[in-house]
Amino acid sequence: FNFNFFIVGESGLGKSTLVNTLFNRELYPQKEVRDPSAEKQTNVKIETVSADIEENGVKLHLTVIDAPGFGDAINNSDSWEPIIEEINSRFDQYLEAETKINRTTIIDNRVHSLVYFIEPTGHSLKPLDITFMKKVHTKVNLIPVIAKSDTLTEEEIADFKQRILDDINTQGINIFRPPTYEKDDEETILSCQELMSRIPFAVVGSTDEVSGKDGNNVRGRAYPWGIIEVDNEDHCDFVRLRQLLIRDYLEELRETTAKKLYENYRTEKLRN
Amino acid sequence: FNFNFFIVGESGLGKSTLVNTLFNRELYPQKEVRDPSAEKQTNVKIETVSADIEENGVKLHLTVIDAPGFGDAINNSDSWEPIIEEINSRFDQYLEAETKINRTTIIDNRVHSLVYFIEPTGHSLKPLDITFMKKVHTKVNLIPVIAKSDTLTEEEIADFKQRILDDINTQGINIFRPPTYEKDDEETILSCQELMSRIPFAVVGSTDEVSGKDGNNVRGRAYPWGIIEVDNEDHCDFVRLRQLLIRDYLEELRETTAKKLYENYRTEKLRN
Ligand SMILES: Nc1nc2c(ncn2[C@@H]2O[C@H](COP(=O)(O)OP(=O)(O)O)[C@@H](O)[C@H]2O)c(=O)[nH]1
Ligand SMILES: Nc1nc2c(ncn2[C@@H]2O[C@H](COP(=O)(O)OP(=O)(O)O)[C@@H](O)[C@H]2O)c(=O)[nH]1
Repeated sequence: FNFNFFIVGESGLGKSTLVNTLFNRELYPQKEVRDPSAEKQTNVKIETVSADIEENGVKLHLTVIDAPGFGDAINNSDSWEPIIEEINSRFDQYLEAETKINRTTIIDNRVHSLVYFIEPTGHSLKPLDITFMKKVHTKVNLIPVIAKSDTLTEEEIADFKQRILDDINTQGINIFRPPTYEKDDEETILSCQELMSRIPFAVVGSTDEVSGKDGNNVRGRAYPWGIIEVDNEDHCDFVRLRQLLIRDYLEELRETTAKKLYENYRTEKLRN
Repeated sequence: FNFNFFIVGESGLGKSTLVNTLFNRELYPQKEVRDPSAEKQTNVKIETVSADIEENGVKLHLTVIDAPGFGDAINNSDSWEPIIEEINSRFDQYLEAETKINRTTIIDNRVHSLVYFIEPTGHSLKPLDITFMKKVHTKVNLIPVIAKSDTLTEEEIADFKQRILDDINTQGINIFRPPTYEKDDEETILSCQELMSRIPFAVVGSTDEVSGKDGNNVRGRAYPWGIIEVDNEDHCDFVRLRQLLIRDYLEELRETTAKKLYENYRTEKLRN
């Protein structure tokens, strides 16, 4: 079945690298060196890349939607428009398919999740972050992450996460939180709370292999002063993001999109 | 005598920390946690902080000028205006003082250098970087630096520096380069070339003390995977920036401002 997610954030926040790390493959090829005399791109384009993958023995048709140019211009007013339009048009596609006589094989192209990359300034959310998230949080399962979190010390990450959550609460932004159910056992509930406590995830991405501290090859980034290991939970929350986005809550993300976000969109649309 | 320099760059690039690190004192106090419901600042303010310090046995009246809000709004068009105005008004102040009868004690408040902080995206210069630098490079000694360079591996820094220099050359941006003189001895020339070869400097700032690899206390940042030492030349170019800005070329910066940049401004102004 289809799983579609949007990644949004300004250029250079490690988005392509993170997607490649999540699926352990080069979905996004190494960027070619651009001609310095070429015009810097300043409008927002929508691009998609798809792949058939297998996760937990489940075959998925994965689509990653990207919006290069977002946040990169001198004037970013309305830079969210092409993104909102893409989310809406995928809802419209589904709406139209639902009205056909033969509905048995509707292809679900709706956006099941939007991962928003926050620049690791160490301060708090920027005006663009807040405006963007408020524009999309009623249409998608919003998962904000702290990009390139190896820029921040453990203490800075803890403070930054707190300030981001304060901003999110003050601004009334809805972010996706893994649901717990009454029938869940103790262990599942605890694991879900542990996951929730780390939101927004501080992520690091890398498809390069480096020698980890146990001497074996691990995915990470090698600096002169040390090696950060992407899959090491003491180094960053990459494993948590993978757990939320792909391993444990894929079904929840698709279901919330279908039953809540899409239905709200449909009601709103048919009313107007 | 006076030494005045401007630091410019978007919020969260470690500017206050770097200034504190350069002079080894809290010129910029620790930022207080702002109320999340407070409006995010979106206009550019000009702020100055001064201190009397001693460098190489020379007493300096140091002034650091800062432009908080630059690059932080959704729409940053014309965000450079307050900065250009500040540079111009300091030239005007000097111009006016020069025309007075008693000129023996003119106070030099002109901007002797502008350090521009480049976000460590790893890609190339952003439209705002290029536009800003082109607006100021004929008025100040421009020193671009790669902010928070501990975000990048050694290889990424080398590539990024190359792309930045390509952009700077393509766009015809003039950056300050330490001059060599015919009378210089071999060692000075080599040391100057070595300094030039590292431009733009990849800087890291910290006033925190951490245990360096020799066990002694050094200024740095402690991560779970290692400790970066600010004064270690294998870790970053902080020492080089300090050398360029304060230790070896302070006189050159003041002189170029007085004899070349100010004179150009004055000629331009008197002509119109
Ligand atoms: N410090 C750090 N750098 C990263 C990380 N992920 C990617 N990078 C580097 O950041 C640069 C930009 O990455 P890229 O994935 O192209 O960013 P994008 O423009 O958002 O797609 C490259 O030099 C990457 O190697 C990360 O988690 N931490
Ligand atoms: N990774 C890294 N973080 C830094 C560096 N310098 C400062 N920081 C951190 O970045 C955050 C913002 O620093 P600050 O000096 O306030 O930035 P400013 O907004 O540009 O003045 C703080 O959490 C600092 O501890 C650096 O060189 N590298």
